[in-house]
Amino acid sequence: MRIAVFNQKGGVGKTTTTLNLAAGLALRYHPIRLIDLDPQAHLSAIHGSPPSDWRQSIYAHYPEGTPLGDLEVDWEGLGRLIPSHSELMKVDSAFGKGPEVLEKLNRGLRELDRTLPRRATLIDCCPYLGVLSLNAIFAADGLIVPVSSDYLSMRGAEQVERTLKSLERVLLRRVERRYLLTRFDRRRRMSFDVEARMRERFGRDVCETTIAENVAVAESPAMNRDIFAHDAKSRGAEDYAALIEELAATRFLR
Amino acid sequence: MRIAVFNQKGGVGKTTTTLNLAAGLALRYHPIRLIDLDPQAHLSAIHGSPPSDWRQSIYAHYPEGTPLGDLEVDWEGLGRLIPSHSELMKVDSAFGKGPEVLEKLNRGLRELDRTLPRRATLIDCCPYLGVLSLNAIFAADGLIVPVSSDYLSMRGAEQVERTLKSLERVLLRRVERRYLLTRFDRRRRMSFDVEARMRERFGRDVCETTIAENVAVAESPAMNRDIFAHDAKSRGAEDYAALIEELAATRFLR
Ligand SMILES: Nc1ncnc2c1ncn2[C@@H]1O[C@H](COP(=O)(O)OP(=O)(O)OP(=O)(O)O)[C@@H](O)[C@H]1O
Ligand SMILES: Nc1ncnc2c1ncn2[C@@H]1O[C@H](COP(=O)(O)OP(=O)(O)OP(=O)(O)O)[C@@H](O)[C@H]1O
Ligand SMILES: [Mg+2]
Ligand SMILES: [Mg+2]
Repeated sequence: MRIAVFNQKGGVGKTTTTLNLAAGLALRYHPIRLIDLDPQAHLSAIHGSPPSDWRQSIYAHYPEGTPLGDLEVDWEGLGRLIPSHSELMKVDSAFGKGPEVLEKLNRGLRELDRTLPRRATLIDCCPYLGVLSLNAIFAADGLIVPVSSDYLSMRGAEQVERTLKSLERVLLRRVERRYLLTRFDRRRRMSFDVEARMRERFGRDVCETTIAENVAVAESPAMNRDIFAHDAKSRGAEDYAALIEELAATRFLR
Repeated sequence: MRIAVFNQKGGVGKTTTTLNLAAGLALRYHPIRLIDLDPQAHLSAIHGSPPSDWRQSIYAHYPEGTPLGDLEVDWEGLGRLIPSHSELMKVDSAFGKGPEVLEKLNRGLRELDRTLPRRATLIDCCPYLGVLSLNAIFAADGLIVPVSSDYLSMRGAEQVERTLKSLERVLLRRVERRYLLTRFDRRRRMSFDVEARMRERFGRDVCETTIAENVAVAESPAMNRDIFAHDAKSRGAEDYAALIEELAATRFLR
C-alpha cells in the first residue's frame, strides 16, 4: 500500500505526519518504506544527516534510473528511508511535465515491489504541486492530506480538493484521500470552527481522529525521533496511534 | 523600498507577516503596494476574492507584459494589491530559468516607480525557491525571513541563509535580510531554545522583536482583516507595531 502525504499549503504537518504515521505503523505491523520527496529534505534530516551526494538520494532515480532498492538506508524502528537532496529541485524544472516523468516513481516502486517484500510506503511531499508531488500522487493508493486547524490551511484544503478532482478526470480513477486535522488546539474556538466546516464540506473524507497541538510533537525532530520514541505517553503519540486504528478500521489501510 | 517576505519553509508566517507589516506601515507612514506572488493566492483571498481571470492578476505581467499599474486593486486601509492567480504556477515551469525572466518583476516595478509616487512595496512569496521567489528577491532592497519558533523551521532558516549567500555571489551585492521569529510561544522552552540558537547563528540579522503566538493573528484572515483592524489591543498587533519601530530605527526601512 502506498500513501502520499500531500498538501500544497506549507507547514500543515506533512513531514510530522509521515514520520509519526510510519513509526506507529512499524510498531503495529511491519517496517515501513519511507520516501522523502521534498528537496528541503526535512524528513531526511530527522533521520540523521541527509546525504551530501545526490547519487545516494531519491534524485538519482530520475536522471540515472538508479533502482530505488539501491537508495534505501535503514531507519531504526521505522524501516527504510530513501532520503532527499536539494538537487531534487531539478526534477520540477529540468524534466518538464512530459507524461512519462510523472510515472517515474510509480514505475520505480513497481520494480521495488517485485524484488522486495511488499511494504507499506509513505511519501513525504513538498508544499508545491509540481512534478514531484504529482509523482507521489500518481504512485499512491491513497493520500493523507494534513490540514492544520486554522483558516488559511482550510482554504488550502479546498485547493487540494479541486486539484484532486481534476487529476481524477485525467487518471480516470478515484484518488482515495483522507483529510487529517492537525495542530488542533482545544483552547481555541477556531479549531472547532475549522473542524466543523471541514466535516461539513468533506464528510467522511475527514478523519474522525484529530492530532492535538502538542509540544512533544514539535520537539521530537530535534531529538531525531518520532513521537512514540520521544514521548510514548504524550497526547501526540496517543493521537497518532488512534489515527492508525481508524485508518485500519475504515479500510483506508490495505 | 521593496521588501520580499521569503522563506522556502512552509507555514512560517510569510503571508501573515506581509499582511500585518503592510497594515502597520500604512497606519504609520503611507499606503503600501502589495504583490501576491504565491499561486495559492492566500494574501489575495484575505483581501477578498482573488480574480477569476488571470489577466487581472500578477501573472498577466509575465507573458503579456501588462504594466503593473494596470493590475493594482485598492485595499482599504493598506494601499494597493496586485493579486495572484493559480495560473502563476506556469511562471516556474513555462518560463524556464533564463536570466531575463528573473528580472521581470524588477523591471516592472522600476516602470511603476517612474509613473507612480514611490511607495513601499511588500511581496508575499510562496514556499518554493523557483522563478517566482527569485523574481521577488532580485527586485527587493531587503528580505524579511519569517521563521516560526520551532526546530524544523530553524533548519529552514539555515537553508535560506545558504541560498542567499550563493545568490550574493551571482548578484555581486549583499542581500539585506532580517530573520523574524514568529509564532513565539512563551510557555514552550523550545521557543527560547530556537531563539537562542538563531541569535547565536545569525546575530544582528535576527530581529529583536519576536511575534507572539496569538490566536487573534490566526483569526484575522477569516474576517478579511489585518491584525490592527481585527484587534488593535491584541498581543499580535503590539508585536507587529514593535517590529515596524525596530525596522525603522535600525534603518532596514528606507
Ligand atoms: N501536532 C503538532 N503539535 C505541535 N507542533 C506540530 C504538530 N504538528 C506539526 N507541528 C510542528 O509544526 C511545524 C510544521 O510541521 P511540518 O514541518 O511537519 O509541516 P509540513 O507540512 O511538512 O511543512 P512544509 O510544507 O514546509 O513541508 C513543525 O515545526 C512541526 O514540528
Ligand atoms: N503569530 C501568530 N499567531 C498565531 N497564528 C499565526 C501566527 N502567525 C501565523 N499564524 C498562522 O499560522 C498559519 C501559517 O501562517 P502563514 O500562512 O502566514 O504562513 P506562510 O509562510 O505564508 O505559509 P505558506 O508557506 O503556505 O505560504 C496560518 O494559519 C496563520 O494564520
Ligand atoms: Mg514537510
Ligand atoms: Mg503564504
